[in-house]
Parts: sequence; structure tokens; C-alpha cells
Amino acid sequence: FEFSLMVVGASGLGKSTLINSLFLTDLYVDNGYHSPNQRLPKTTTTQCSAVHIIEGGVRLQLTLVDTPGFGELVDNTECWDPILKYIDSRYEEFLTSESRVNRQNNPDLRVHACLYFIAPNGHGLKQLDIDFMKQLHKKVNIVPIIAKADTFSPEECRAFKHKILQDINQHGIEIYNFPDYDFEDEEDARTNKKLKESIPFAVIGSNTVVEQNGKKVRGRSYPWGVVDIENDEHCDFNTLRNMLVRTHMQDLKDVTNNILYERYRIQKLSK
Amino acid sequence: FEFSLMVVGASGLGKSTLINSLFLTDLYVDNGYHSPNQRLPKTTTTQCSAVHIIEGGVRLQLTLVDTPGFGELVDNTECWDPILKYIDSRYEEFLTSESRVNRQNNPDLRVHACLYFIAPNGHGLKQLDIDFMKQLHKKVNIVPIIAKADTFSPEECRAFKHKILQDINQHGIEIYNFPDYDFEDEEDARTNKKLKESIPFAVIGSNTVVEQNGKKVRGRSYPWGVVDIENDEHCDFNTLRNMLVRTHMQDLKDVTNNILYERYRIQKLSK
Ligand SMILES: Nc1nc2c(ncn2[C@@H]2O[C@H](COP(=O)(O)OP(=O)(O)O)[C@@H](O)[C@H]2O)c(=O)[nH]1
Ligand SMILES: Nc1nc2c(ncn2[C@@H]2O[C@H](COP(=O)(O)OP(=O)(O)O)[C@@H](O)[C@H]2O)c(=O)[nH]1
Repeated sequence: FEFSLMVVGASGLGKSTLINSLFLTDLYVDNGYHSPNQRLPKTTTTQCSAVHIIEGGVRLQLTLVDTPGFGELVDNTECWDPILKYIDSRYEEFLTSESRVNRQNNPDLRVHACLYFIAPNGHGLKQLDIDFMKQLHKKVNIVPIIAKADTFSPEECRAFKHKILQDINQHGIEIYNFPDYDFEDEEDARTNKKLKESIPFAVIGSNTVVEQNGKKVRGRSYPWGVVDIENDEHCDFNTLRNMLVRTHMQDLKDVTNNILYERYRIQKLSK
Repeated sequence: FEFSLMVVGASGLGKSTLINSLFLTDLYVDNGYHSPNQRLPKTTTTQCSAVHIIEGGVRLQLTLVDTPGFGELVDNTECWDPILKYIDSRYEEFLTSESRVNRQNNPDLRVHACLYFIAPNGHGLKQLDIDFMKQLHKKVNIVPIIAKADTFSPEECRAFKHKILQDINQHGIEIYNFPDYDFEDEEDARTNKKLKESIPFAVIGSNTVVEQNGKKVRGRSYPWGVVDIENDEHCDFNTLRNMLVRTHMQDLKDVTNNILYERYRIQKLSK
């Protein structure tokens, strides 16, 4: 089972920490991404690491596409170009392999989801966020994420989410749409509804285990209290993890294959 | 007693909140700055508001220089230009007024300190921060501030401060230097030493009063705990306030007059 996840956002927004938290691995540490000294923040070359992980009993071939240097410069004009090229070249590869006689065992390296990290500063989307999403929304499933959500109090978080959605609608940005499945289960229907209402997910990530009231939790320890990233009162980490890794991974792949890739294919073949 | 304070940093870093916290006023709310709708984030016109406040029994004519739109665009090349122009035109005004016959009552609107807000994301100074400070450090007292310091755990904060100072030294940036006064008092000497060691100040601002263990504090209320901005264990707010409004205000004015303005004057007159 293959899944390719792209991670985009300015340096220091907690991307590596979140990916490690999501998949309970030290992918980034192993690949040397975690060390700031090893990063070259001025490069915008996308970097991939392929990892095998077991999630819920399923062996997952996860490809992580990191996009270092995004938004790092004083002049960030078209800093999405390398990202666009990456996505298109995976589509191109797939198009070529699709037309071969023997096409059973071709890997699917197309980007199935792009986690776009929004800084918890600002009063809404920045111009760069808007420009980036407009360039990418017709090519890849964009899942906007509010990074380092522990910067917000609950009311500020609600207001910020509301403003982000307003900006997204106002600029005609199409983010990944959670389909309304026919839920047999009342519980599942409620969970799905709650999921849709939490967008954009406000996440907090952590690679460390801390103590909270005598029990060990994955979180962040502050002088004024302990964040538990798996507590739904604290952030949407669990919500994101459930939808990405459990309930919606197949749909993200289907939308990529049936809609986004088809759009590329039609454009390419009708030239 | 006049003091002119410039505030620079990207939108949403808590600048208005901090200024209101420092001077216990709603300057920004009164001036309409606080409302995001009234802001035009794409303008980089410096905006001034003059306020009379009483601090420690002294009537202070405080001029606040806000710099909306700083770093807001996709291309931020030379976004410091309007700021440079503002500082130079105040020097020019002063130079002109100094040469008049009757120069007793001329207001001193030269910028005495520039609070530069560093985002608590990233792994150190961003390129824009470095470029800005290099353009401004010979013209104005730069006091770098780590904004929204409640994003950091104590260890992360120490590491970030260390990295910022490293970047500042590496790029030859001259920030405002706290002079070593001859302290008669042991206590004052220790306080001054502690001050110098806290740079850059990691601040948290708040316009709201919240409850912490039954007492009211100015702070931020999170599901996992309450930040008290006046608690030195939580942030350097008190340290910044003391140095800016009490102990070092005169020195900031002296350095501006004796060193920074003189540099401008010599350059101007020797042309
Ligand atoms: N406040 C806060 N800090 C975080 C969070 N996630 C990571 N960090 C910290 O932010 C810093 C940068 O994280 P990193 O994952 O390296 O960011 P990246 O550059 O986007 O990959 C580290 O000091 C992390 O411990 C979070 O959810 N909240
Ligand atoms: N986490 C955190 N949030 C803050 C802090 N100061 C202000 N805020 C919040 O950040 C948002 C933007 O603040 P504002 O003062 O308008 O920022 P400005 O655009 O830089 O003037 C508001 O929701 C504030 O309540 C702080 O120290 N820490």
C-alpha cells in the first residue's frame, strides 16, 4: 500500500516534528532532516524519503516529500515552482508507465496529499499562502494545517480558523473536500461531521514524552502547564491522524487518480 | 519628556498587544490599529500616534511609530526603505531645527528605539531579519524581541536566544548595547547583569486579565494552563518594561543624540 505525502511550509513551523508524531517514527531524524545544521534553508529542491511503516496492521510504503526553503527568501516570487515541477513530473512518470505493455508493478509516486502549514501568526492567510494554494489546488489535494496551534487560546483558534476559511472561499481556493460517506454507523457519521467542522486542523506536534499529573503523555511541557497532543481539547492532532492514516487515505488516493491526475492527463494528451 | 518608539515586525506577531501591555493603555485600539479590518496590510507607510501617558510619575510624550505591511508581500525586497526614510527625515528635521536661532522648544521626534519583533518560528534569524537589521543598525537603537514567546518551552527559548545572538554576531549586526553603569547598589548591578543576559527579550503580551489559582493576572488562558506575563519564569516582559520605561530610556535617547544622530549629521554636512 503506497502513499505519498508532501509537506510544505516555512522553516520552523514544526513540520518534521509533526510528521514524526503522526507516524510515531523518527523519519526525519534518521534522514538528517531534523538537524538544523544539516539543512540548507536556501534550497528549494524537494527532497524525498521513502519509509516502510506499519499502520493499523497495514504495511505502508510512505513517501515523504519535503520542500525545504519554501518561503525563506526576501523575495519569494514563484517559490512554488519546484513544487509544481515535482508534482507534474510524478504525473508524467505515471502517464508514461500507464501506456506500457507491462504496467502491473509500477510504483505510484504521485503526491496523494499536500499538508500545507499555515503559521499561527498573522490575521489570516498571508499573500504567499494564497498564491501558493492557487497554484497548487488543481494539481494536488491540499490539506491546510494550522501549525504550532499552542500559540492560540481556544477563542483565538476559532477566530483564526474562521478567517482562514473565509480567505480560502474569497480567493476561490479548492482544498481537499472530505466526502460525506454513507455512514451506517451513527457514531461514524458524527465523527465525520466533527472532522469537517475542524478544518483547518490546528495541530501541535511532539517527539517528547512528558509528565502530566503523574501520567506520561506525548506533549510539550511549559512552566504554566503541559500540552497533551492527543487530547482533543488541546488540538486536532488525533483528528488529523485519523483522517490521514485511517479513514481518508484511500479517498485521497482516489481523488488524486480519478480527478487530479485525469486533469493532467487530459491537458497533456490534448496538446 | 519625549520618547519615540518604533515597532517593526510582520503582522500578527503581537506588536499592538505588547505596546498596550507595556504602557497599560489601549493606544492601538483607540487608533483603530487593533482591528484587522482597518488594516491595509499591503501598505508600508509608517504611521504615528502620539500619546501622553504617565509612567512612574513622569509625564511622557510617547510617539509610537508603527510600520504596517513590513514583510507582508511575496517579494519583500527593500521593504525597509520607508522605515529608513522615516528615520532619516526625523534626523533631517532635527538638523534643520538645530540651526535655527530659536531652537528651545523644538520637539524631538527622532526615533529613540526600534523594537524589532522576531517570529518564534524558524531556527534562527530569517534572511529578512538579517537584511533589515543591517540596514538599520547604524541609524537607530535596535532592541530585538522574540515575539509570542509562549510558543517556546524554556529549553527551546534558551536555544533560540543563543542562535539569534550567534546570527547577530556572525553578520556583524550592532544591536543596542546596555551600558554597564557604575552601580552603587549590589542589587542594581545584579539586575543589570541579568538584563544583559536575557537579550533578546522573549516576550508575551496580553490585554486581558485572566484567573490563575484564584488571583487575577494579566495573561493568556490555555486549556493546559495560564500564562502570567509579569512572571519572570514565564517570559521577559517585566525585564523589557523595566529597561525601556525605567532604567534605560535616558540612555536610549543619549545614544540616539550623541552617536546615531551625530553620524547622520556628519555624513550630511560633509557632502
Ligand atoms: N510551540 C510548538 N512548538 C513546536 C511544535 N512542533 C514543533 N515545535 C518546535 O518547533 C521547533 C522547530 O520544529 P521542526 O519540526 O524542526 O520544524 P520544521 O523546520 O518545520 O521541520 C522545534 O524546537 C520543535 O520542538 C508545536 O506544535 N508547537
Ligand atoms: N501566543 C501569543 N499570542 C499573542 C501574544 N500577543 C498577542 N497575541 C495574539 O496574537 C494576535 C495578534 O496580535 P496583535 O497584537 O494584533 O498583532 P500585530 O499584528 O503584530 O499588532 C491576537 O490574537 C493576540 O491576542 C503573545 O505574546 N503570545
